This record gives sequence, structure tokens and C-alpha cells, in this order.
Amino acid sequence: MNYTIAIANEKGGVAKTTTAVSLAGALVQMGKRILVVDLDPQSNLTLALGHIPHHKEMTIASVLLNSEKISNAITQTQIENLDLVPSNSELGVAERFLPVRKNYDTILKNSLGGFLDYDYIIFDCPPALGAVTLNALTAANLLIIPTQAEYFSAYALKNMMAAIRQVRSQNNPMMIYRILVTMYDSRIRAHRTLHEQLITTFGKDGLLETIVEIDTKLRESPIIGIPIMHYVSKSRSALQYRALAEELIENVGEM
Amino acid sequence: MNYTIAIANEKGGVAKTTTAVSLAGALVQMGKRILVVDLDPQSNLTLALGHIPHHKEMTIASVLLNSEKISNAITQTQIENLDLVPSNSELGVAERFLPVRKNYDTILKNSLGGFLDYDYIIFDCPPALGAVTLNALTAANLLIIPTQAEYFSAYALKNMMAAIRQVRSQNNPMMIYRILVTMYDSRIRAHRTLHEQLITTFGKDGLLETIVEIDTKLRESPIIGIPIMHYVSKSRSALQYRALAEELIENVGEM
Ligand SMILES: Nc1ncnc2c1ncn2[C@@H]1O[C@H](COP(=O)(O)OP(=O)(O)OP(=O)(O)O)[C@@H](O)[C@H]1O
Ligand SMILES: Nc1ncnc2c1ncn2[C@@H]1O[C@H](COP(=O)(O)OP(=O)(O)OP(=O)(O)O)[C@@H](O)[C@H]1O
Ligand SMILES: [Mg+2]
Ligand SMILES: [Mg+2]
Repeated sequence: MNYTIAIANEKGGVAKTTTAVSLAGALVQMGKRILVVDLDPQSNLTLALGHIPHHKEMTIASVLLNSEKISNAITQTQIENLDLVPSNSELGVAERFLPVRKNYDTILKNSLGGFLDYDYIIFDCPPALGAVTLNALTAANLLIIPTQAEYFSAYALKNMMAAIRQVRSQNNPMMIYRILVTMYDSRIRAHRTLHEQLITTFGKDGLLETIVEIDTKLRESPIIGIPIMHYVSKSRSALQYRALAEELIENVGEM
Repeated sequence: MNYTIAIANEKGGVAKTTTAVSLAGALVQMGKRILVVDLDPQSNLTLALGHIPHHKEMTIASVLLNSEKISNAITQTQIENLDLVPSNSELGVAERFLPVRKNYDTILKNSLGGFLDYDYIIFDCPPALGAVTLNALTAANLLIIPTQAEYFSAYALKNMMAAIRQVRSQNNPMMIYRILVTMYDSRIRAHRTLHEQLITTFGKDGLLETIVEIDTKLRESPIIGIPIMHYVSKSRSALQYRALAEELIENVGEM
């Protein structure tokens, strides 16, 4: 009931948004009720589900900055049982104005109250370790860290581990994390080498077995405004994101 | 003399850092003296030039947050005539603490004083449109916006154009911008379609003719800590980044 999953990484362009919308799509096809929350002023998750960000009056910014009830910001999508809390560029000021409030890092967690009725709530985070991502980590039961098997991405895991230690010591001691390798191409030597290193460094408890490979269909589905499994159900990435949903439910904590 | 170039895009993972280090490498090979400035707490530019971010006492954070002279933060790299102002994760608090200062958006511009003696100064920006990127745009003669020919990246140009209008109306009316298509693969239909759309929307004055294609050597050169043209001089991307340097010098403003 309202199990929360944050999708975060300071590194940009590692498929955070793609993972948020694809995992949501896979869980919906398993009969779950899903709420996705767009925490990025880029509003890519909002866009990927067919909505127009600047047309939205009520967004996550209203919840985080103006104490609006989150239920008033929820909107439906083209997919049944998949609801969205959208964002728009107004969220851009959150990094500046959130930190001046007392206990600013628990604002999102406290907004999720008992009335919400979802199996899973998924947060898509901006490529930063600021106040907004801190809110998502504080509210999350599980943190999924999408990463490319490339040098800068691997280095970013260092800051991510530091952020996990900080959040666990402050407000969320029970948070679990898992690293997900995305945009993988086994023909690329750097990918094979770095993937091996990730297995050695993080092992089975840190690194998910499921890998998401390069699939050009993932570049196309956001244009239509639906998750990959609703766009091309038998594509390689749809199968891999379904395998991800199954691996999480079978192996990870209370999911 | 001290011509400033900002490399920025709110969208993550579009090759901002790769473009900053590669363009710097190309300009050095043309006999120019270059200073690169790492404005991202991820410190990828610092890493790409062989430095260890958390070993750095004096970084750009000291300049922006503690009024340190920028000349005290400059360090040499393995490449002659290519100097670096490094960053480390301490820069992460800049989004929170910079905006409380008066005229915070001109701190970087004012730090560049007359004593610096470079042909070009290149800023690598974080994937955000916050106080740090605003400082870079305010200080820049030229803004280069690397973009992938993909849906989310194309959408990000909307917020970038809004940021350009804001900066031009406030402190930097003469700033020029150019969009650079990166990580291009002509075999991908989405890339061909979106590239056509970019040409129609932005034309010759907005979109650079040079395109940087996918080249796995660009994933390897940061591991060695040197720019692509010093790693594999005849690689496709080294040639394309040289062509970029030439196109900028021949066609753009006062370069
Ligand atoms: N497995 C994949 N195969 C091919 N393309 C992919 C794959 N996953 C993501 N992409 C594409 O790569 C780009 C980056 O993905 P995405 O925008 O989801 O990353 P992100 O981490 O959310 O980026 P940001 O840091 O800007 O929020 C997008 O254009 C997306 O369509
Ligand atoms: N032309 C290219 N061909 C292949 N790989 C590339 C190319 N350009 C960049 N890359 C790789 O793609 C990844 C993203 O590039 P890079 O980190 O430079 O982007 P960025 O915009 O600086 O990301 P961030 O938003 O996190 O700062 C890196 O792993 C880089 O090595
Ligand atoms: Mg995203
Ligand atoms: Mg970068």
C-alpha cells in the first residue's frame, strides 16, 4: 500500500525518466495501481505521459512550495490505473526556496498522507542532489539508481552512496537501494568492463540482475505519450522493464 | 582575449562535459591558451582532465561562495596551455546559498578580472537552470547548447530559449547562442527526423553546421584524463570537434 520508489541519480541522461515511466507501465500491466510524481522542472515524465507541462495549474510545485494537498494535484493519464502528479518549470525555484523551511526534507513524505490509495508511488528526480531529490529519498522505501556503464556515471555512484548514508542517518534509516544498468550495449567494450566492475563493487545486494539494453523504441514512446509496454509490447526494452518489475517484487523488501 | 564560452543545457547527459573538454583540446591544438572552469558538483570536467575532485582544496566553490580570487584556484593539466579551475561536491550547496547575495548572478563575471591571460575561457555547466548556470550565462560571450536529436532534449530547448531571453534582458544583452547536435547516429530514424526539425526551427543562425556523431573513443578518453584529440587524434569525434572549433572561429561574432 503506497510503497514508494524514488528514481534518482545526480548524473544526467541515465534513463531516470524512462525507467520511471517504463516501470510504472510494467506494474500497471501486473494489475497494480500506480501514481507517478514528476519532481523535475524539465517535466519529462509529464511529457512522456502525454500532458503539456505549462498548461498545468496544479503541479508538485504547489504541493512542495504552497502546502497544497497532493490529491488536488493528481491527474489521470491515457493509461488506466496510472495517475500522475505533473510538474512544470515553476518547480525550478524549489532548490532555492525549499531549504529555508524547517524540516524541508520531509515535506514530500508528509504530503503522502493516509488517503492515497495506490500500490506503488514512483518519484522521477532531477539530475541533482539538491533539496528536491533529498525530499524524494526521505520519502522513499526503495531508491533505484539508473546508471550507464560509463566512466562519469560510475563516478556519480560515489556521491549517491554519500547521499544514501546521509538520508539513512537522518530521516529514513530503512531505505533500500538498488543500482540498475541502463542503455547497455554489449558490443561496447567500455560497457562490458564497467558492468563487470559494478558487479564486483556492489554485488547482488546492490546491483539488480536485470539490465536494460539500448532500444530505439524507447526514444519513440514518449512522443506518443505512453509507456513502452503499451507502445510496443514485445520490444526488448518492454520485456526487460517487465523483468525489472518482477525482480523487484520477488527480491526486494516489502514490495 | 578571455573570450568566454558557456556550455549549458538543463537536459542531462547531452555531452556538455564532453564538448567542453573536446572543444578546449581542439582550440589548444590551434595554438590558443585555454582555461576551462568546472561549474558542476559532479566534477566530471575535473575528472576528464585527470584530477581527483575531493583532493582539491581550492575550487570554483571557493570563488563563488568565499570570494576567493579565481587565479588562486587555477591548476595545470597534463596538456600544455590548458588550465583548469576544478570543482568538487562542495559546489552542491551553491544553488542554496548563492541566491541570497545581492547581484548573485554576476559573481562569476566579476571574478574574471583583467589579470587573466587566456584566449578562451570555457564553462561546463550542471544539468539545471539554477543560480550556477545563470552565473555562466551572465558571464558568457557565447552559449553553446549541446543537444541530442531526441524528444526530451528537443523539448529542453524551450526552457533554454526562455533562459536566454531572461539573461539578455538583465545583464548580458550581447550574448550569442548556438545549438550543437551531439551523440548523433544517422541510422536512428528519430535522430534524422529531429535533426531536420532543428534545422527548420533554428536555421543557420541558431544551429551549428558541425554535428558530433556517436564515437566510443569519447567514452574512453576521460578515463585517461585527456581530451579526445590528444588520445586518438584521427578519430571521427576528434575531427568533428576540430571542425566545431573552426566553424566557431570563422562564423561566430568576436571569436
Ligand atoms: N534503453 C534505452 N535505449 C535507447 N534510448 C534510451 C534508453 N533509455 C533512455 N533512452 C533515451 O535516452 C535519453 C535519456 O534518457 P532520460 O531522459 O530518460 O534520462 P534521465 O536520466 O531522465 O535524464 P535527465 O538527467 O535529463 O533527467 C532520452 O532521450 C531517452 O529517450
Ligand atoms: N559523441 C559521443 N559518442 C559516444 N559517447 C559520448 C559522446 N558524447 C558523450 N558521450 C558519453 O555520453 C555520456 C554523457 O556525456 P556527458 O557526461 O559529457 O554529458 P553531460 O551533458 O555533461 O552530462 P551531465 O548532464 O550529467 O553533466 C558520457 O558517458 C560520455 O562519455
Ligand atoms: Mg529525466
Ligand atoms: Mg557534464
